[in-house]
Amino acid sequence: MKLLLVIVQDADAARLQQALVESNFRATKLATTGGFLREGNTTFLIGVNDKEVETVTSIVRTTCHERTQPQAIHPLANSPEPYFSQVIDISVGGAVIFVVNVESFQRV
Amino acid sequence: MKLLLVIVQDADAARLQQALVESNFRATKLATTGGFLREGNTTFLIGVNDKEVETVTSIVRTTCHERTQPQAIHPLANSPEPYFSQVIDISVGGAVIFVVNVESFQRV
Amino acid sequence: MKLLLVIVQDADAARLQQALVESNFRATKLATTGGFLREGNTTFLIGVNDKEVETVTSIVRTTCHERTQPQAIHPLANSPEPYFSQVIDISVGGAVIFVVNVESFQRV
Ligand SMILES: Nc1ncnc2c1ncn2[C@@H]1O[C@@H]2COP(=O)(O)O[C@H]3[C@@H](O)[C@H](n4cnc5c(N)ncnc54)O[C@@H]3COP(=O)(O)O[C@H]2[C@H]1O
Ligand SMILES: Nc1ncnc2c1ncn2[C@@H]1O[C@@H]2COP(=O)(O)O[C@H]3[C@@H](O)[C@H](n4cnc5c(N)ncnc54)O[C@@H]3COP(=O)(O)O[C@H]2[C@H]1O
Ligand SMILES: Nc1ncnc2c1ncn2[C@@H]1O[C@@H]2COP(=O)(O)O[C@H]3[C@@H](O)[C@H](n4cnc5c(N)ncnc54)O[C@@H]3COP(=O)(O)O[C@H]2[C@H]1O
Repeated sequence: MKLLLVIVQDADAARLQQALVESNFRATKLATTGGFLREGNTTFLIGVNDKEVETVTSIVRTTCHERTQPQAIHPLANSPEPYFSQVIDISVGGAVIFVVNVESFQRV
Repeated sequence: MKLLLVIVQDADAARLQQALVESNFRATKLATTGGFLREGNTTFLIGVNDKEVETVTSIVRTTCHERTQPQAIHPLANSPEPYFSQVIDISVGGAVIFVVNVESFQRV
Repeated sequence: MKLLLVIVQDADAARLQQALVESNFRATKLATTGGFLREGNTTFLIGVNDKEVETVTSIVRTTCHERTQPQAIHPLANSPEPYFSQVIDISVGGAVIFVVNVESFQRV
């Protein structure tokens, strides 16, 4: 058995949780904080059989992969510039996956 | 040394914490959420010597094992049925235990 | 790769987080509770290359080591004793470090 510790952005957490339930993978969710940005993020503990590690990793990649998203940037209200909103691509998502060996697992 | 990750229902957490202190086992508690029921539960991190894993597992089994509990079910207030409360058995408790190897442990 | 689980007092958490960022170590922070004192404490998850374990451990020792701190103890307001404040040494800080092996690590 392996235990995956998967750290994702809060914005992707609900989608990942839903995808794990639909694929019948059990998981436990922790509210955590990023060391660098000091923003809230989410850590999942996911215990799986050895041969299911690849399947869970690809579910994480599908729901949480790093991607660019168009975001409208509005000039400040009192700016002298003519009022053009700009659209730029910002990078969101991304996940970090640690796989740790589990020596024994039981339910009581 | 081994690190046990023990996931229990919130209702059993205080009793398990008390039992660990009385048996002189050190532990750290995390507030977590179940992936399926999306309800709050509790995860304990418990670092123990290799030969104490069985003792801690049996403390968890004694305080958090799955059991049935009688629960009164009251008919809805406006139900036409004559007013009988029923008592049915519901299943509560249960714990999940992961044991992970610790390569080194130190206190600074 | 190794995953360090580092449990520190809340009072030392911000200083440790800052020191890790300055040394370019990535980390994730969890709000946790001590099993014995039932007070809030902080657990860091820190994934590092095998040869960086010693460096991170010494950063933890420098920022969170157990130390004594002078603390003024004031006699109770209505005490008959002449009004002398005393200064005694109390012990603060201290950290617990678990090192666990990581079988695989990826970012998606
Ligand atoms: N080795 C490790 N051990 C434990 N936890 C780990 C980890 N690597 C990543 N994480 C966790 O995953 C979150 C996302 O990391 P990611 O590398 O995708 O995205 C990172 C990375 O792109 C950037 N970043 C982090 N540290 C940096 C640094 N020292 N210099 C430049 N950029 C940094 O900022 C993003 C957010 O970082 P933040 O710390 O807030 O949040 C991190 C942290 O909570
Ligand atoms: N796909 C599914 N289909 C049908 N029934 C399902 C199901 N997923 C979960 N359940 C049932 O719901 C209970 C609560 O699951 P939950 O995910 O909220 O809360 C879970 C979760 O937080 C954690 N857990 C269990 N197995 C895990 C694993 N392999 N990895 C990580 N966390 C796990 O322990 C808690 C209690 O688990 P437990 O197995 O005793 O009890 C489970 C199980 O009886
Ligand atoms: N049964 C007992 N009898 C007498 N004194 C006791 C005791 N249990 C704990 N203590 C003392 O109380 C301090 C706080 O323990 P607490 O469990 O609240 O907070 C702990 C706990 O959250 C965590 N921790 C320590 N050892 C652990 C272990 N083996 N497994 C999991 N968490 C551990 O690190 C925190 C600080 O631990 P630290 O050893 O530096 O400091 C401990 C220790 O000096």
